[in-house]
Amino acid sequence: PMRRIALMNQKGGVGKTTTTVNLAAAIARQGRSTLVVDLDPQAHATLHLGVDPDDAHASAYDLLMDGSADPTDAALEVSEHLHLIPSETDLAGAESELASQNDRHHRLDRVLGRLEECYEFVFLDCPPSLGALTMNGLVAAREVIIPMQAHFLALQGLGKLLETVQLVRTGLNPKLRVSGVVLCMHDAQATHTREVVADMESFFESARADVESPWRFARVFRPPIRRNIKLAEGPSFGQTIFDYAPDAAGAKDYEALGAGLLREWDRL
Amino acid sequence: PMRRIALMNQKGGVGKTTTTVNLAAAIARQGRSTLVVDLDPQAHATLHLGVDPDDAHASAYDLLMDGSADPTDAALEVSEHLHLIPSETDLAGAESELASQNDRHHRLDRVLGRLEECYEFVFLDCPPSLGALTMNGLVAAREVIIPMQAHFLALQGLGKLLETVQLVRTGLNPKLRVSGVVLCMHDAQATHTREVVADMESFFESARADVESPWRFARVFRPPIRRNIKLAEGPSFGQTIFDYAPDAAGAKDYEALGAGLLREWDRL
Ligand SMILES: Nc1ncnc2c1ncn2[C@@H]1O[C@H](COP(=O)(O)OP(=O)(O)OP(=O)(O)O)[C@@H](O)[C@H]1O
Ligand SMILES: Nc1ncnc2c1ncn2[C@@H]1O[C@H](COP(=O)(O)OP(=O)(O)OP(=O)(O)O)[C@@H](O)[C@H]1O
Ligand SMILES: [Mg+2]
Ligand SMILES: [Mg+2]
Repeated sequence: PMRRIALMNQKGGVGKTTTTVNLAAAIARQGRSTLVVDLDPQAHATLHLGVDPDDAHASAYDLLMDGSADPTDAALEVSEHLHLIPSETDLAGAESELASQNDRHHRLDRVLGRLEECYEFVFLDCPPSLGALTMNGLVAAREVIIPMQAHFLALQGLGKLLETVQLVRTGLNPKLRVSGVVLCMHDAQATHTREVVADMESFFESARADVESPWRFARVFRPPIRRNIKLAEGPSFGQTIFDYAPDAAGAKDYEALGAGLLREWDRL
Repeated sequence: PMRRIALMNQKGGVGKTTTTVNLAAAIARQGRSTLVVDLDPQAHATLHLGVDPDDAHASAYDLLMDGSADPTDAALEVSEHLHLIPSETDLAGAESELASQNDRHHRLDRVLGRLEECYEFVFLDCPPSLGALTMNGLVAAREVIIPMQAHFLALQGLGKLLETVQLVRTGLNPKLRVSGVVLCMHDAQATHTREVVADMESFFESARADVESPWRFARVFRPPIRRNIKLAEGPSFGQTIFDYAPDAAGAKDYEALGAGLLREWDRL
């Protein structure tokens, strides 16, 4: 069945979009059919993949607001095995427009249900908040990957985030689990990096025995994604790291991360 | 009169909180009475200043939801000339709770009106969105400072941001203007930095003659704030850069930025 992965973290600028785009691209380069859904009104995943949100004829917004819209019509081919359902500016209005509707958190789940035969992997890029758009991502997803930095303050935010996953799992989406953490903008030399990573790993370790825990099998994925200026430059040219700077450290790291995740997903 | 400055950018992780905290601290160290208001449910400015949001007895949330609450009661002394109105987790609920109220964007403006005699400078740390909390910040502020990186994609977001300032100025707060941009996590060696900064400066230059433009007198502030690991570590210990690493490049940059802004503010 189609794997549905939400890249989620309510903290801003932690690498959600950079990871959605480059991890999806890494998986697609292995010949696996992949869809990216841009759930952020800022439309950075859309721009990162070389699409102008103002040009797109149908978007994630249209699909969320109009249950009868055709998702295959909204999906754009970005490269051979990589498709995109783009965001647009109107998506900012969706948070309040959805607020009054009963089924407001289930819209995307229904959309993805209609795409089950089309893709092996769907990656959902969430905005930096816990509002209706991220909730749609969490109800539509089956697993959550959390991009974050190895800073102590980031661990604080992790607690709140996991609480939200727990709430969604209990109330709305019993299949939801946390697969793990991608360490972004990683600086192995910084004073507290090793300590913070060790904290994260022992936190997940202590959940192994808890049959009820949504992060029972979560872990810190390897390799960490090192800070690499090329990763920050690619988006401005609408290119993934594999097109912009295929020899850069950022390309190696996302390729290795993708390969490791694929091995695991194919085993399960 | 009390200067009210919103640190605003809907893009996540661009340095809003780091700039709010360290710029306010730099101004306070010059002996000028300064208040920070943490408008972000993530409460990172609060944590950065060494305050546990769960301990605070009154918060920005209480003041926004209860017009009769006493703002001087919510303000905590962080250091000699620096006070904080902290955030708390409940602030996340404020976006939807405020949604149905008529005066929902004016709450903070009223709160600050009651503090006119108490502080020379108020810095408002906004969340990474254009929702009710940021709107309260923009209606309460008289000037906007935009923290951002010198990347081409960041220029895209700038357009949307300025459009929002224009809307607020026309509809809700005619006194609002953009003072300028703080370049955060600056890497002078990156390929496109100089070009992007030049783009920004010529954009503001072209607004000089436009009497109606909210960014008519906006500029790129100097110095840029260089990327400095110490700035990322301080928050985890609840310390500004001036306590955590007073000799670090980050301390020098924020001190120089603060001194330059003070000179300008005192002239006007
Ligand atoms: N490994 C890295 N090395 C260098 N820069 C990076 C790296 N990962 C991300 N960046 C840059 O950091 C910034 C934030 O990354 P990104 O936009 O992916 O975060 P985000 O979590 O999606 O942000 P938002 O919360 O706004 O959606 C971007 O400018 C991006 O190009
Ligand atoms: N000059 C700098 N050098 C190194 N790290 C920095 C610098 N400025 C900010 N950071 C780090 O970058 C991350 C994002 O900064 P910050 O939290 O200030 O951004 P923000 O815009 O407030 O984010 P949000 O959108 O989530 O509110 C933080 O981990 C911070 O410590
Ligand atoms: Mg993003
Ligand atoms: Mg912040």
